[in-house]
Amino acid sequence: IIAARELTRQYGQGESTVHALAGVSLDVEPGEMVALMGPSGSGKSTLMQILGLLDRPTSGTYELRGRSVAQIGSGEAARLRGRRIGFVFQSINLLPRLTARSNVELPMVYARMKPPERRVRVSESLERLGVGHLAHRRPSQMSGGQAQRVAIARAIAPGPDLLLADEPTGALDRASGQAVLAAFQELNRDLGLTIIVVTHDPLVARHAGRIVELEDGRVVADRQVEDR
Amino acid sequence: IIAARELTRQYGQGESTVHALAGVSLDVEPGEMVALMGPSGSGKSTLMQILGLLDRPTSGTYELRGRSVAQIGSGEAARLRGRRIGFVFQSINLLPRLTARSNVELPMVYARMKPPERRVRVSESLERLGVGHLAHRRPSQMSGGQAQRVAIARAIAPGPDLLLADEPTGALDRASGQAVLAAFQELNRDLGLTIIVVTHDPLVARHAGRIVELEDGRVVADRQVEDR
Ligand SMILES: Nc1ncnc2c1ncn2[C@@H]1O[C@H](COP(=O)(O)OP(=O)(O)OP(=O)(O)O)[C@@H](O)[C@H]1O
Ligand SMILES: Nc1ncnc2c1ncn2[C@@H]1O[C@H](COP(=O)(O)OP(=O)(O)OP(=O)(O)O)[C@@H](O)[C@H]1O
Ligand SMILES: [Mg+2]
Ligand SMILES: [Mg+2]
Repeated sequence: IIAARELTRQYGQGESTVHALAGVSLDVEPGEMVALMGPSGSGKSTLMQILGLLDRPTSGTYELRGRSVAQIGSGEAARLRGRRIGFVFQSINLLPRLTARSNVELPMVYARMKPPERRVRVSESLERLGVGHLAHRRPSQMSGGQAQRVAIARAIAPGPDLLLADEPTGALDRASGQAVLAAFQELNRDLGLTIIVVTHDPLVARHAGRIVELEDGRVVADRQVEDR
Repeated sequence: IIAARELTRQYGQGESTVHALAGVSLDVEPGEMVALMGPSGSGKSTLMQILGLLDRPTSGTYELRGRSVAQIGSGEAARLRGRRIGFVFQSINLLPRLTARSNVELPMVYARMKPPERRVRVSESLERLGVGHLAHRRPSQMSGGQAQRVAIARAIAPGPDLLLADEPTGALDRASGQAVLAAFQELNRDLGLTIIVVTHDPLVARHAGRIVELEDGRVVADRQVEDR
């Protein structure tokens, strides 16, 4: 589903150039669950943004479902992001003036899904993440972990086939984090959802089928794990 | 340094009242390091905001250094927050248009600290958190963990005697998290800095002298720990 070769991403120019990615290659098969790990600043969020069509690489190639993203225009990228790619941001990124349910609904509105189907998906995903009772709250009226779970609901509600989750359990206690992980595993096993999750949490990593480690913008390890 | 009795905090009214805190009492001696733990939504951030003079309780009393906060006006509260209380927010909360160094400097500007002293403290605190090389970057030009460390630098730079850190290692890998913890312990032991840290990380909790657990807005456990 993902075939990336020699991705680089630079910020700035000349002496102050930051090489956030310095040649990352990665293949992900449909139905895999991959944990992406590495030190702070190693390029994980940068890689996730490129994979999720939120950013373009400076050089290198990326094929999503066999199609080179260089040929995907911004309109089509937006539709893909709304319907087929779920993205959980490291900084949560809920719209502060919208309720939880409106925040979850928004990508499906952009994807032109019909209102009855949207409504069902909003309730189901909020319930699944244990925050159904917060549907009418705004982000400022929720705890950090509650907001994070609303952001996860937003990513899975449209029924994507690729979920990119950047530190989805960072603000969660053990129990809530395990519940999120259980939801991910359920979607992975029952619906074949391909998942790439950035995490510092060894518990999350243990449940993935494979661990990819970044350091200084490069892949330094890529191994299968059997502890499931 | 902290003497809180029967703190309550309600949001909303009537049927939809949320009891974020339902009677929390807590004493903290100078020089203690306390880990505050509990499930998502249990009231940790709400309690931290009241202790840090960012919010007032609905009822109950809070004495900070022997003085009832009911008698502290907003001007004085602002000065205390700028100089004597360091606060690390769960959502980081850096000002997006300012550089890292300006973000760190701001509370000291409000506290009317002189420029030469401010500048030294800015550099030292950024260096201590391993992000000195990012002084001129804006928050959007940093990784999540780098931004979190800048927020921690901002909290410790003025040399407060009380540090309130709400999930300061949530976005950090193991190594960076341990470095932050080491910095906290150093300040606690060498300077007697009183620290209350909200955490889900058992590693952080093990290094505190005491663990306080919240559930549904109440203290359900308060115990000393010896594993240091
Ligand atoms: N403005 C508000 N209006 C209504 N309810 C609120 C508001 N702010 C917070 N709450 C509720 O108060 C409760 C306590 O929130 P708080 O942020 O203190 O939890 P927390 O323990 O910090 O959780 P987390 O670990 O997820 O950060 C939660 O149930 C939250 O939904
Ligand atoms: N706009 C920018 N300008 C300059 N440098 C940038 C910019 N955005 C990111 N960086 C740098 O790129 C590098 C990789 O950042 P990235 O956010 O991908 O790291 P990360 O692995 O997600 O880190 P963390 O675990 O802390 O979230 C970092 O060194 C960061 O400072
Ligand atoms: Mg990141
Ligand atoms: Mg909180």
